[in-house]
Amino acid sequence: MNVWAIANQKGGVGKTTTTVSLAGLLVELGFRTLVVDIDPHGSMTSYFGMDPESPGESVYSLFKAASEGRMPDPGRAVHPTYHPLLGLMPASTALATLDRQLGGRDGMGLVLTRSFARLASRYDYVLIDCPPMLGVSMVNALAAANFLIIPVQTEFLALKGLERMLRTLGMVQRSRHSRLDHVILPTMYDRRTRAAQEALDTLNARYADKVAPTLIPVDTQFREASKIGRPLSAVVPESRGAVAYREFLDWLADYLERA
Amino acid sequence: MNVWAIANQKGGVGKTTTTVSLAGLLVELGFRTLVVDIDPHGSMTSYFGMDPESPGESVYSLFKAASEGRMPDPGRAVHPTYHPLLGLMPASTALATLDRQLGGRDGMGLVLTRSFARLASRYDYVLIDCPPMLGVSMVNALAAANFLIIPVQTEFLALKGLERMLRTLGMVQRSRHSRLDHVILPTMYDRRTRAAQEALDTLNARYADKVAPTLIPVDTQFREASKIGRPLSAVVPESRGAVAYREFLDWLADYLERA
Ligand SMILES: Nc1ncnc2c1ncn2[C@@H]1O[C@H](COP(=O)(O)OP(=O)(O)OP(=O)(O)O)[C@@H](O)[C@H]1O
Ligand SMILES: Nc1ncnc2c1ncn2[C@@H]1O[C@H](COP(=O)(O)OP(=O)(O)OP(=O)(O)O)[C@@H](O)[C@H]1O
Ligand SMILES: [Mg+2]
Ligand SMILES: [Mg+2]
Repeated sequence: MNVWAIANQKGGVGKTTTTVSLAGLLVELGFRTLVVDIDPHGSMTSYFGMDPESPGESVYSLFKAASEGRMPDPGRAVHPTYHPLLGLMPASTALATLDRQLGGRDGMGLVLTRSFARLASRYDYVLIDCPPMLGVSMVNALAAANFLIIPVQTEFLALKGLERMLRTLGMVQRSRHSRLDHVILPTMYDRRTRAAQEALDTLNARYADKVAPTLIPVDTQFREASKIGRPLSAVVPESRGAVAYREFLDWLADYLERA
Repeated sequence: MNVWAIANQKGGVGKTTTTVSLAGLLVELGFRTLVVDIDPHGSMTSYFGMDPESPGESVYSLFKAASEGRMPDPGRAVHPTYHPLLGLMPASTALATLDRQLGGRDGMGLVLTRSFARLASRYDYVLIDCPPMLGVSMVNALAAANFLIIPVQTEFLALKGLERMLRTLGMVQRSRHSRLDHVILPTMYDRRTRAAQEALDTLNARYADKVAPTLIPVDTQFREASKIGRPLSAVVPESRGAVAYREFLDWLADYLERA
């Protein structure tokens, strides 16, 4: 089972959009896919029409059960979506209290890893949409993942955030004694602005072999798709955004095959 | 002294851009202004050329000192910027550990309030740039502020986030037994997309008198300005973005005068 974390501590760079877009393409290809929302804000949960204020069984229930020494079937926290091959593990706003409740406790870094191990026979891909901050849930996601996708907006401030994300990644890898391969995905590329081109040049100069060859362009249709609650590829299959994510997924599948 | 918090738990809606833009305009008008970065990600700190990994005295030092029972002069955490009337209290990445360290303790909700009281004679305006999450630092900011600006991207997902932000505001007001007036500022308005217009109509229908009459349009020059580390009004004074923030500030000054 492939477990991909989509993370960047900078806000608004396209994490949720990337998770939803890739999941939409994977189910079109016939893969059983689970999307997991660990952001207390619950953007992806809202995207698919559920309410993070009252999701029922959610990612939070897994943490709460673990803190009480229980380990219920994680499948109970999976809800159906618009597509038969796509399951959603929703976020709950209660996730915002995790750090205060569990931050100091040992052994809470593997709750997601253990949950996904029990779901391994049911899914081909698990995609985790991370919040724009470092905390218990993000550390869990990086521990559970076998690959990391870092969306980065092609602009100056976002590059600063990337250095921090990569330092965090280094920290988690050292404590886990394992390597987590990653790729940097340039998003919201606006070819009309000089700043975007300069940011891209800086990305390629500094991180060369880690930057995906595919750019995700600015495409206003993403906003339309989020209103309908479907991935863009399911709404406008030939839109610039959908085509770009398809190209990225093709490249990524090939990259992981060769790795 | 006016203390404005710029907050929204949704990421990437223009909080930092709004804080920097308003501060740039206030110093042009001759007001002594302090910008405070409480986001562990430190976007505004980076924007003004400082490094949130090693800022020296910062917002974090105030919290750390308070947790040790000390209360040094908060002025030591203020650093100079490009403009003589503008001071910056930088973020530190260590802010990310605040919730784990202080979350459960009492009396840590008024650290910023007490610090700003000691700076009251030195500044006319204090603007607080908040992180995209609810935690100790955001609760502090809402307690210290006498007005709240909520930037909201004009798109579907962002509207979901707004309901959550207003619920949070209600919670903090009840625990403080005081009202914190607020305004909703529509940002990144892209007149080319239907989704933006629909989102705006929904905002005005649901929150009518709380929505600022000024829209902040999409303006790619914001990215150029962030690369230079100056507010847009200092770089391209007649740009659409700078003009819009000037109109918003005029309206806000009048609104607060009448309130
Ligand atoms: N390529 C794109 N072109 C245009 N708009 C985009 C693109 N990608 C994302 N968006 C829009 O930008 C906004 C932010 O995207 P998104 O919510 O996916 O970011 P995020 O990193 O998940 O944010 P958060 O930090 O809050 O979790 C959304 O309104 C989304 O529709
Ligand atoms: N009106 C606008 N037009 C175009 N781009 C904008 C506008 N406002 C902000 N931006 C850009 O959008 C990105 C996100 O803005 P900003 O960093 O201010 O959001 P934020 O809410 O502070 O994000 P975070 O949640 O990470 O703190 C930045 O690249 C910024 O330059
Ligand atoms: Mg998101
Ligand atoms: Mg910000």
